[in-house]
Amino acid sequence: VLQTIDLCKSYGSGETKVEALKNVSISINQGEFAAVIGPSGSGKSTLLHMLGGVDRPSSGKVFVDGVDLYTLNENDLALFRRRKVGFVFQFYNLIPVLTALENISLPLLLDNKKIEQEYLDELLSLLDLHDRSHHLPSELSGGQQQRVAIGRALAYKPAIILADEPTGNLDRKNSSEIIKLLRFSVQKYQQTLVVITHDQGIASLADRVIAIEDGAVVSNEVTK
Amino acid sequence: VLQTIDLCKSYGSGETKVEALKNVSISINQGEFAAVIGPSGSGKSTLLHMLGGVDRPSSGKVFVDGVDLYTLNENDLALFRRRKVGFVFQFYNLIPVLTALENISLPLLLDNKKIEQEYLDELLSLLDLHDRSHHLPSELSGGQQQRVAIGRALAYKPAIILADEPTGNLDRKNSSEIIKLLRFSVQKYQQTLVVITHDQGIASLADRVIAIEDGAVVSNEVTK
Ligand SMILES: Nc1ncnc2c1ncn2[C@@H]1O[C@H](COP(=O)(O)OP(=O)(O)OP(=O)(O)O)[C@@H](O)[C@H]1O
Ligand SMILES: Nc1ncnc2c1ncn2[C@@H]1O[C@H](COP(=O)(O)OP(=O)(O)OP(=O)(O)O)[C@@H](O)[C@H]1O
Ligand SMILES: [Mg+2]
Ligand SMILES: [Mg+2]
Repeated sequence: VLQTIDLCKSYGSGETKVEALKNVSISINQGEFAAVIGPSGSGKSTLLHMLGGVDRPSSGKVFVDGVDLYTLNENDLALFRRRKVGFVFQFYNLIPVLTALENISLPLLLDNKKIEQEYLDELLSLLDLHDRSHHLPSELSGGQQQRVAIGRALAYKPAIILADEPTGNLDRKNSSEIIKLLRFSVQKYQQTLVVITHDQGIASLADRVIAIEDGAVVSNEVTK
Repeated sequence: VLQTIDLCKSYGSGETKVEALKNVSISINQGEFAAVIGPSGSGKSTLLHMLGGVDRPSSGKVFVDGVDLYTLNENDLALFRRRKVGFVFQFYNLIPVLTALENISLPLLLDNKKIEQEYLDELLSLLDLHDRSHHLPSELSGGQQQRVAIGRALAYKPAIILADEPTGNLDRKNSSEIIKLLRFSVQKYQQTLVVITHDQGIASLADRVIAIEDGAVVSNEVTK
């Protein structure tokens, strides 16, 4: 369902030119939970942005369900991002003037979709955010903001969930609750999940582990 | 050197009123490495903001080297923050239009202080940022931005270092390098270090571990 062929991405030019991804060719199957691991600065977030249609590659191809993503026009790419992909960014990117509940509902609001109140209530309690749903991001702790970002990625029940360090700011108990929620959602709604993590415990739960160093894939193992 | 007496902090009013800290009385000695642990939303960042003069308490006292911090006027409080405290915020708060090197030098630039080139070079290599020193925050990975934030906190060789999850976005290798650097700096320059962390490994290195739940201190143990 997700495939890259000789994917390259470089940033800047001259003195600050950086080759973030070098000929990355991977494929992730429908319904799989894939973990992406690697040192800081190795290209993990860059890869996730390419898979999610957030940033254009320098060269190479990205296929999602057989569609060559970067041949789509801006409009279709935006629709793909909104309807097919739930993204948890490494730094959340919550909208500061919207409450926790509004941030979570945003993908649905943008598409004039009806909000399934029951599902949203379920998400709020699984994320332990019921008593913070009317708070703005600036009125939430770091971990609470991270959980709002996860809620927003799940709200639309997207086919693909891309999560960049979804438990980086969470304690052990919250971390395992979040991973349980992601795996539960993936099984219940037949989704495909890609998670960047530094946490060995989380990587060990994945069906596939992709290791990246200095922009290149150094291993891609199916674990189960 | 750091002491709080019946420290309380509440946010908001009416429906969203939250008591983030409830009568917190702790003391941390000169040269100590104290770890603060607790679940997400328990009040850790709030406590660190009170210790660092970043946000005023609702009631109670904070003493730093015998000075009653919140009796100082705004000017003196700002000087205290700039000269005495190195702060690593949970979300970095780097200045987007300044390069990595400029962000690190900022506390010195603000005070018209001469920059010790040798010390800065040492910091850049210990933080593995030499080849990223001219990048803007938006041209850095998550972990690289975190390391810039740590460099900025150390640049002034402040008496007190307050770090909020300084390794949350770092892999195992980078995390242990950072903690090694912080402990090395604390010993070399006789500093006092307070670190919020979810990482048991880091907490086990501390001289003192303070556990917080729901705004209250539940334990405060000297481990060495
Ligand atoms: N400006 C604010 N308005 C209302 N509530 C707030 C505000 N800032 C923080 N809070 C609340 O105060 C409590 C403590 O927040 P704090 O940021 O200190 O938690 P924390 O222990 O650092 O959590 P984390 O590990 O998730 O970063 C949280 O429940 C949070 O929702
Ligand atoms: N806009 C940019 N301009 C220049 N270089 C960039 C830019 N964005 C990222 N980089 C560089 O590309 C490399 C890969 O960055 P990326 O964010 O993908 O790393 P990462 O594996 O997610 O790291 P981390 O674990 O620290 O988040 C890094 O070395 C970074 O400095
Ligand atoms: Mg990253
Ligand atoms: Mg916090």
